[in-house]
Amino acid sequence: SIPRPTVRRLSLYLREAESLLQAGHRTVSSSGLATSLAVTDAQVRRDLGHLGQKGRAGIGYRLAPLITRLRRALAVDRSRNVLIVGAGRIGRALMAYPRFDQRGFRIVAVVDADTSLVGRAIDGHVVQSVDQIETIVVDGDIEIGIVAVPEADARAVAQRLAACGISGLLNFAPCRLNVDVPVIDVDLSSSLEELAWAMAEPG
Amino acid sequence: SIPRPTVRRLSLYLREAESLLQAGHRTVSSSGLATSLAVTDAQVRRDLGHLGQKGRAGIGYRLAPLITRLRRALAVDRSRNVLIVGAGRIGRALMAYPRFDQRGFRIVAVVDADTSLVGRAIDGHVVQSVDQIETIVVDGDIEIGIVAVPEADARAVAQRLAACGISGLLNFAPCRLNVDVPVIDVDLSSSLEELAWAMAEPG
Ligand SMILES: NC(=O)c1ccc[n+]([C@@H]2O[C@H](COP(=O)([O-])OP(=O)(O)OC[C@H]3O[C@@H](n4cnc5c(N)ncnc54)[C@H](O)[C@@H]3O)[C@@H](O)[C@H]2O)c1
Ligand SMILES: NC(=O)c1ccc[n+]([C@@H]2O[C@H](COP(=O)([O-])OP(=O)(O)OC[C@H]3O[C@@H](n4cnc5c(N)ncnc54)[C@H](O)[C@@H]3O)[C@@H](O)[C@H]2O)c1
Repeated sequence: SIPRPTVRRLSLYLREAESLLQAGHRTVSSSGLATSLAVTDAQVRRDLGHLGQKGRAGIGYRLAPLITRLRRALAVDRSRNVLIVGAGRIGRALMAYPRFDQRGFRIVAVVDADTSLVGRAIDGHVVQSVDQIETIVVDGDIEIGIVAVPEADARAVAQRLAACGISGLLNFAPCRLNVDVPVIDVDLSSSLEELAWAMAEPG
Repeated sequence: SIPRPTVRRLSLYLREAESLLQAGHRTVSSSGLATSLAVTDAQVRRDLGHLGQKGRAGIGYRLAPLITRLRRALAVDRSRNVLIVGAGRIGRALMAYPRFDQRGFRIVAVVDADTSLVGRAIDGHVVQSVDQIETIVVDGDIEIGIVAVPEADARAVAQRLAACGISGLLNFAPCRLNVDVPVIDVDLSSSLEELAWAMAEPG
């Protein structure tokens, strides 16, 4: 099993490899990956070595097979259906972002408890009622739920999603969801803290 | 200098310690911190040992001094002024979030290039013109800029912010900003990738 910090690096290598391929490159060196991602050359070689990828001297790694291998390691080599719960500010910022689809996370439904939002089309998605969660998750073959509701409602929403068989949750609410499925908490103030620390670092 | 994965853990310990203190606790054990954050007990003791914090057998760590020490290590022991560039979907989700202020990141100004937004009050912030960036950063003693504009505009915005002395950038646009100040890139699709990997893990 891959440790979490390694997963973060693999995700960065994948993004970089995909943008190089899109720009017309066919290979990349470990030092090329290292400099653009602020990791050491040796770290890149160790991470990719674990995946059975060996760079060839003078040529580096061929991008197309590297991308395929990274997508498999990160378990994103197939698309997954996603439901957003909460069509508020965060929900709308996510609904409008085309890159999720490109990376294999297809937003297929959006629900809200506010009846005045239900039935409205926002950025190409028609908001449905939160009462339909069970039917939507099962009929829509939805694997991931995004919790974008106020803190007071988040646990109840999460428990409902877990109860109808969702496989994982991305949580924006600033509280722990206490459910049996994997949860990734998004906390943008941690990103600001990481920035404050980077600003305080010498050099 | 603290390695970046350690910074992420320290930020989690700080959040946990603060919510325990708010709930009326006065101490926490290393295993208490470890279980709620999915790290090992030994990792907690090593991390906090680096900061000179020693838990006392049977009692653990006293929360108040632990919080003070963590805030100092993360360089968040004082408040910083923040400017949001882009009052669109992402910008509005950030403007409305009260926790940034609680964690020492005060959103003091919001600017946009869209003249129909300039002068409008949104969630307690009056949107100003992007033409005023230089004056706002200098007069407002702003240290951090949040880049919440479309990808095509992001680099120019970042260069302008760096040129007028901003100390760090939080970037939402899906591109590298290439500026001389520290940048943290927020990429929510990486969080989804981390979730997909956690869903694929056994156990
Ligand atoms: N982690 C971060 O850095 C960060 C940043 C901003 C906001 N947030 C959090 O994200 C969450 C969403 O924030 P927002 O600004 O989008 O809030 P918002 O108020 O703009 O939107 C919330 C939406 O959820 C809907 N809702 C409420 N209860 C519901 C329920 N039981 N089922 C379905 N829908 C329900 C509301 O009708 C509303 O449309 C909040 O918990 C907020 O604290 C986190
Ligand atoms: N990283 C992620 O996971 C993620 C998720 C969603 C969106 N995004 C990105 O975040 C950014 C913002 O997205 P959004 O949905 O809020 O976009 P949006 O279109 O809703 O808002 C963008 C705002 O920026 C303003 N703007 C444009 N050029 C400007 C300039 N030069 N100076 C000042 N303001 C300017 C626009 O007038 C608009 O109000 C985009 O780059 C988007 O790709 C990232």
